[in-house]
Amino acid sequence: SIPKETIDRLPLYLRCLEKIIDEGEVNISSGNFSEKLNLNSAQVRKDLSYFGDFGTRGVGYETETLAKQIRSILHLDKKWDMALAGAGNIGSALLTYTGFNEGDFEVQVAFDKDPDLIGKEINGVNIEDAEDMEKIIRDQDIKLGIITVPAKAAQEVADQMVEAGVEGVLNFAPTLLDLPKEVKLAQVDITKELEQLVYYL
Amino acid sequence: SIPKETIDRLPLYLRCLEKIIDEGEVNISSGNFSEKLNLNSAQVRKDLSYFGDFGTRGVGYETETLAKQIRSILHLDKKWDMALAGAGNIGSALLTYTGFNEGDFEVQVAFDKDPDLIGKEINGVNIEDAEDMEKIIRDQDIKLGIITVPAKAAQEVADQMVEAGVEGVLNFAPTLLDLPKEVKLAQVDITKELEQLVYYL
Ligand SMILES: NC(=O)c1ccc[n+]([C@@H]2O[C@H](COP(=O)([O-])OP(=O)(O)OC[C@H]3O[C@@H](n4cnc5c(N)ncnc54)[C@H](O)[C@@H]3O)[C@@H](O)[C@H]2O)c1
Ligand SMILES: NC(=O)c1ccc[n+]([C@@H]2O[C@H](COP(=O)([O-])OP(=O)(O)OC[C@H]3O[C@@H](n4cnc5c(N)ncnc54)[C@H](O)[C@@H]3O)[C@@H](O)[C@H]2O)c1
Repeated sequence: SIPKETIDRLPLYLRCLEKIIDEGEVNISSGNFSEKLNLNSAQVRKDLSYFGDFGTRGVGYETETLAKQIRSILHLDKKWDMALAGAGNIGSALLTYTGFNEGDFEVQVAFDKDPDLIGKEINGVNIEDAEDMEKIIRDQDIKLGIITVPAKAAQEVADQMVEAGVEGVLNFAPTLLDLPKEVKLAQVDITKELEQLVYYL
Repeated sequence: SIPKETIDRLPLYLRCLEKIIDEGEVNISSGNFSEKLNLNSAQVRKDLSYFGDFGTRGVGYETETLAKQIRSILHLDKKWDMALAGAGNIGSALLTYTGFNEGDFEVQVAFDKDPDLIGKEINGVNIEDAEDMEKIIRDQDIKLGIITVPAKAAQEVADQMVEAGVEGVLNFAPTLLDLPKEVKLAQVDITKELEQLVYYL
């Protein structure tokens, strides 16, 4: 079974490959590839060998094939619909984020409690009433939720998302969510990033 | 020397302690503390023992003292001024983020190229001309920079920040920055978080 560190590197490999493909490169040597990634080339070759891709001596890796392979491993060969709760400052910014497309992630619907926001549209995404969130998420079979509500509302919103069938949550609220273990959680914690950063200064 | 995993947990300990202090608790047992943190209590005691804090049998830890100690270890007993480059969607959201106060981080000034933004103020922070960024960062002796410009502008902005004396960079642009090794980098990569998340679904 593949080490977590390898899995964690794959999204970066994929992004780098997509750039290389954009530049018209059909092949890339592992030396060149690892240089672009700023990683040790033995590490890169080891990572890729877990997936049966050893490259070809003298030629390297076929960029399109490798990208396709990584997408498939990361379950990115399918489109992931997302629901966003809390269309405030950070929530509305996320609705304009172009980086989601890279991984075939797309916010399908947003929710808020504020009557001034409900019924509006941001970047083509409708803001629905938070009261209807569970029903809409279930009806649209959405598996990924983004939480950008104030900290004290986050746990309740998470519970509702899980109730509606969400299996993965990306949480921006600075609070530790309590979720069933089969629901995966990713936390974006900007203050923690800064605190860890300044420790080394 | 203290393991990185311990350092990485300290910001969470601090946040939890601040909540506990808010609730008026003067002491907390390691069992109670680890339960609130959702961590193994032996782990918590081991982490804190690196800093000479072994708690008191039967009493636990003094909340204020421990918080003060952790702040000091994390260099949060000082205020960290920050500069933000790129006052667009995500940049302007960050200017309203209340979570920065928790760690005594404060955005002092923002920069942009867009004449419609230059001269405006968001949440008390002035948006200055990106042309003046190096000078202003140097004059204000700012050591932390936040990068929220488009990917293709990120490297140049990072170079200018480093030139102006910045020692730590928090980068939101989806591109790998090339920085001198004495400059610390934290990357917020939302798409990578989502890609790592769905791997486990
Ligand atoms: N502003 C930032 O840059 C930033 C950065 C990182 C994390 N965060 C965190 O993200 C969260 C949102 O921050 P913000 O600055 O966008 O705040 P905000 O107040 O601008 O937005 C919060 C939104 O959530 C809505 N809301 C509240 N309860 C809700 C519920 N139960 N269901 C649906 N919507 C609900 C509010 O009406 C509001 O529109 C906070 O937890 C904050 O700490 C913000
Ligand atoms: N929107 C999001 O939620 C989000 C989330 C994660 C990461 N990001 C990343 O953050 C960056 C900004 O995204 P956005 O959606 O806010 O884009 P945006 O276009 O709304 O904002 C970018 C801002 O940067 C300014 N700018 C451009 N070059 C500059 C320079 N050299 N100096 C100073 N300012 C400059 C622009 O004038 C603009 O105001 C992008 O790299 C994006 O991929 C965005």
